[in-house]
Amino acid sequence: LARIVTVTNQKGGVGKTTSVINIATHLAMRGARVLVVDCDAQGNCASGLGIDKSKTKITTKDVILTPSISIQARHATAVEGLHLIVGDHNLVGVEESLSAQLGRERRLVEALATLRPHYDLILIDTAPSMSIVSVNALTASDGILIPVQTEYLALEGVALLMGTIQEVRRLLNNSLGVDAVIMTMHSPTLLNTQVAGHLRETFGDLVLEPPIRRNIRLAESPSQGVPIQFHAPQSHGGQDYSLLSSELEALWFPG
Amino acid sequence: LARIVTVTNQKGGVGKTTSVINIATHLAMRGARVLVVDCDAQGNCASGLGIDKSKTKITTKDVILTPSISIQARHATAVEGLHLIVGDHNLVGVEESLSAQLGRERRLVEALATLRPHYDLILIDTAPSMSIVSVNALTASDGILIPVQTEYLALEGVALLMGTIQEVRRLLNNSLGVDAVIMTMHSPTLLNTQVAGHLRETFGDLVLEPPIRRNIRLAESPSQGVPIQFHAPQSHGGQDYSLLSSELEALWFPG
Ligand SMILES: Nc1ncnc2c1ncn2[C@@H]1O[C@H](COP(=O)(O)OP(=O)(O)OP(=O)(O)O)[C@@H](O)[C@H]1O
Ligand SMILES: Nc1ncnc2c1ncn2[C@@H]1O[C@H](COP(=O)(O)OP(=O)(O)OP(=O)(O)O)[C@@H](O)[C@H]1O
Ligand SMILES: [Mg+2]
Ligand SMILES: [Mg+2]
Repeated sequence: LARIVTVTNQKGGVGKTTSVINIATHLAMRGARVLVVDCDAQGNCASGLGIDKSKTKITTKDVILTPSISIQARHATAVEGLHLIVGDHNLVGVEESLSAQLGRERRLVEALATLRPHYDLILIDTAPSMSIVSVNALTASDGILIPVQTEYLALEGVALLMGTIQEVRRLLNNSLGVDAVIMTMHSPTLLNTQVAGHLRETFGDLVLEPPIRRNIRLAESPSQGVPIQFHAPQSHGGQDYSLLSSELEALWFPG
Repeated sequence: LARIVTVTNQKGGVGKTTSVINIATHLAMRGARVLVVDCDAQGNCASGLGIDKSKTKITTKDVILTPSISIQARHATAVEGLHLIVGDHNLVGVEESLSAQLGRERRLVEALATLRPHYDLILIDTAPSMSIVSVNALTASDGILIPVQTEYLALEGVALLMGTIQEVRRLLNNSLGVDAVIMTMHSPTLLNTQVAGHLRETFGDLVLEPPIRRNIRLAESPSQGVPIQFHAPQSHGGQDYSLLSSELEALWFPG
């Protein structure tokens, strides 16, 4: 059965989507069967994996409202062994339609139940907000990855995030744990170094080393519609995500 | 009466808060009476202006639920002539409490009506999502500033944003216009240059020149609790926001 992991942080622009695409790709290239579920209305996972959203018939919103169709919602991507359920602007209205439904936080649990046997890993990308869709993702998950830019304002949001995670764990999913904190967009400046030190103090072993360095190749790859391993595998960005993904592989699939 | 301007983009981490703090500061230092309203649960405006959120009694959430108390919600900041209504984690629950209220999109209109005579400019910071709180901000506004990082994924979200703005204009506020598009975190790379070119093609004169350059001093200043004009006014970040703010001053307060 697949391990289900949500990549989340309500602080915007910290590298959630970049992490989902590049970790998923690395594990698929190592032979794992991987599914990415894009729960963000911006739908950036599609562009990063070369899928044209406008041609997609069934998206994450449909899956949340009608969990039984999740099987048909999967798209093959440019990466062998990596599938995607596309997120798009239709997710914007889901909040309203869900608010009166029974078990509104558990729709994704139901949708992913039928998919779990077909994969080793399901990675969920989320929007930079704690909407009902993000709560669905956390409720359906075994673990969480928290990307944090090593900057001051990103640090501030972490306490808010941990509070939400505690609440979901208490009320909706008591087996939910934090798998790792990922330091992103790191440069050797005084500020970044101070913030990285603060994160290591706060989270100890949960912090994966080394940080992902700021590297323009990572920002370029979605404009080419491919992950970093295809665009610039030997770049700092390619090397850092390769190292990080190997650590996660050892954590999730020991032996 | 104050001009009310919302700074928005549902793409995360594009420089919304950094723009609000530094534009508001520049205009206040030029003698304008300025109010910042933080409609983001992350509440980053408080940190950037040296205000301790934990000591705040009345926040944006209270003002949205009880518009008549907006007068008491204002805090003086480190900048002469610049006041702030603090946003905090209580905004997370507002979506639920508002959904059944009459005129739920116009609560902020009402709250700001009593404040407008006291200011020349009211700048509203928003969260990276199109929640009911962001819609309240757009409904209450005369104009919009759209910060866009000159990167591929940020470009993708602009179409989604323009769609939402059209809808708010049609249904809730037909005098809402886009005042300017601000290019942020710009470096002289090929990718950034290409995206900047694309933004100029799409938005023409709405794009303010020159772009705000990527500059670590801008990321440092919130950790000192002050705007860039106090932390490093002669830095690239300080100079760029000073130029940009002067253009906006000429646009908003001609003659
Ligand atoms: N290590 C890095 N170095 C340089 N650029 C990066 C890096 N990681 C991500 N980026 C770029 O920074 C921007 C923000 O990253 P990304 O979109 O992955 O963040 P996000 O957390 O998913 O954002 P959102 O909150 O909007 O969903 C993107 O343009 C991306 O290409
Ligand atoms: N021009 C710049 N150069 C370098 N760093 C910048 C610049 N502008 C903003 N930053 C930094 O980049 C990060 C994102 O900026 P900011 O928080 O202002 O964006 P935002 O759009 O308000 O994010 P959110 O979507 O989470 O509200 C912050 O750490 C900020 O200090
Ligand atoms: Mg994203
Ligand atoms: Mg912000």
